[in-house]
Amino acid sequence: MTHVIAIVSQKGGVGKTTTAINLGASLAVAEKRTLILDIDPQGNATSGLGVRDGGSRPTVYDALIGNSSLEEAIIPEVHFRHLDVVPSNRDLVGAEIELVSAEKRESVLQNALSAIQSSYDFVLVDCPPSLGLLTLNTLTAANSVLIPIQCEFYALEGLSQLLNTVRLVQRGLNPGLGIEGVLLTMFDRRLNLSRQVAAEAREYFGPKVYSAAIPRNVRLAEAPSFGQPIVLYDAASSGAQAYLALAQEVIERANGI
Amino acid sequence: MTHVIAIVSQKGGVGKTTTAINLGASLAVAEKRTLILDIDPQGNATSGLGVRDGGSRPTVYDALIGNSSLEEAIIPEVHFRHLDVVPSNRDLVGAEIELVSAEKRESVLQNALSAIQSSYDFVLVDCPPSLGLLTLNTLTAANSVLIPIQCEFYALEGLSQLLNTVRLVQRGLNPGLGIEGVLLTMFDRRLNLSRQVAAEAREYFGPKVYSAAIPRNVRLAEAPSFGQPIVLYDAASSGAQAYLALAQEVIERANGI
Ligand SMILES: Nc1ncnc2c1ncn2[C@@H]1O[C@H](COP(=O)(O)OP(=O)(O)OP(=O)(O)O)[C@@H](O)[C@H]1O
Ligand SMILES: Nc1ncnc2c1ncn2[C@@H]1O[C@H](COP(=O)(O)OP(=O)(O)OP(=O)(O)O)[C@@H](O)[C@H]1O
Ligand SMILES: [Mg+2]
Ligand SMILES: [Mg+2]
Repeated sequence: MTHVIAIVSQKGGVGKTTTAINLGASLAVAEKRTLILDIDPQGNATSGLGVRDGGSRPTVYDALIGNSSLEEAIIPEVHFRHLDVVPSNRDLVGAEIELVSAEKRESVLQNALSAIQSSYDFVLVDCPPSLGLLTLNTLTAANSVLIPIQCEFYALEGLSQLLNTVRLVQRGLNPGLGIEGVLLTMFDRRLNLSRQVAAEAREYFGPKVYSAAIPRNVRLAEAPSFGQPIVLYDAASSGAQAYLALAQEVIERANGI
Repeated sequence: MTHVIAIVSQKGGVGKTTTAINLGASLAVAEKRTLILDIDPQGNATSGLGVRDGGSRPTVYDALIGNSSLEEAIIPEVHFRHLDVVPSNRDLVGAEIELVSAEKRESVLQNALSAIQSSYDFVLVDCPPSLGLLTLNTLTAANSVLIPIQCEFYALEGLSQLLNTVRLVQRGLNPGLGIEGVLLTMFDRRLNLSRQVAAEAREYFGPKVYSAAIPRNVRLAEAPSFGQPIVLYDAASSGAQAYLALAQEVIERANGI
């Protein structure tokens, strides 16, 4: 069974892209067939993986608008044999307004993905920092959500809005949508604020919180400027170790389902 | 003359809200009549200033949809005599889709603001991390933009998309829109990455970059959980000092115009 995981938070800068890239790469290292789909108009997962804007090749925008299939947009074997990528590009900026008048506007991605998802063990979708139509499409297409929580005040505060949206989608468009897990990011155990937010998240979400917490590690912020996932850029770093441990937990949870 | 400044970046987590709150508070401390308008559905500037969701009081959403005027949504004297706030709330989440079919959908905020802006020296608008209709409305209503740049790879990469959008608005909806300034945020002089990004930003933007760079300072991340601007929470902190210096620069530039 293919696990389609939406990496979602309307709070900006919490580590959605960093998680999509590095969890994706770590799953590929563990020989899981993995697809990273970048549905954020910023295209950070695309550039962070070193994928240049493809010129004439179709992107996720073309698949959403119906100009091409998702299959045609896939770039195979990016850094690893088991890692494929569907890149984003700036055309997506206009997609939300264009999709508003489309028929079944929330299910466009679900339909596009259904044709290709069975060739993967995991599909990770990197969402933009909003609860607009691109994120709604992803929540409709996914089996579960992975919620990164930066260990700071605003990230915790935004959770109720996000959970409301997830519940709305569960009640209507996608009753099978579950919470895959909650990931603590940029955790700095020297800071009170970090420890407090982590404690609150564990109290609220219990076992849904992964035991792997991602530490604040500058190597994670350096890696995208080289177009590499952390496991290639600096495999010994605390960031790489944390994402490899996370991948193991994600695989264990997938096997346990 | 009133300076309406849009604090904009589609990159998430770069310090838009932290700048709106703390530049706003620092301008009020300098006896400038200041309004902070929160047009982000997340409502972080609202909660970071300690403003509770007002129940029956109108918000910026009601003013955009036409149910009330902005004047009715103003909360006067928040922490300081010269600081007023127009709060956001979760209704804004649906505003972008609702505005799509409105007449002159990009100028709704401009019309609403024109009725009240003359009572202020500075109006700071905190935008969501996107280039959708709420941000377009702000760019149309503003005289200038303040662009926070987090000293990391993705924040620099996103600039060309943002500048494209600013240019589009300058050519059409708001020919008078200028760039107020570029603010380096979360700057850590111990990190190569930070110094490299700062150098690139200064090369690209020259004198537009404020000499005040905001250092990474955990006190800035702690203050919102107490609902206080940094100048009240910890006036001696490096974060407070940097925002007070920034306010001086903003005032000097305003006088020089
Ligand atoms: N654990 C970490 N330690 C240090 N830096 C990190 C870590 N995780 C992410 N970063 C850096 O923090 C910034 C924000 O992370 P990222 O861009 O992944 O967040 P995001 O949620 O995808 O942002 P957006 O909301 O804009 O999509 C980036 O510059 C990234 O390199
Ligand atoms: N100079 C700084 N030093 C340390 N922490 C900071 C600094 N500036 C902001 N922060 C913290 O970093 C996080 C992101 O900042 P903030 O929320 O202001 O960014 P934003 O651009 O408004 O995010 P969004 O895109 O979600 O609106 C917050 O938790 C904030 O408290
Ligand atoms: Mg991202
Ligand atoms: Mg903000």
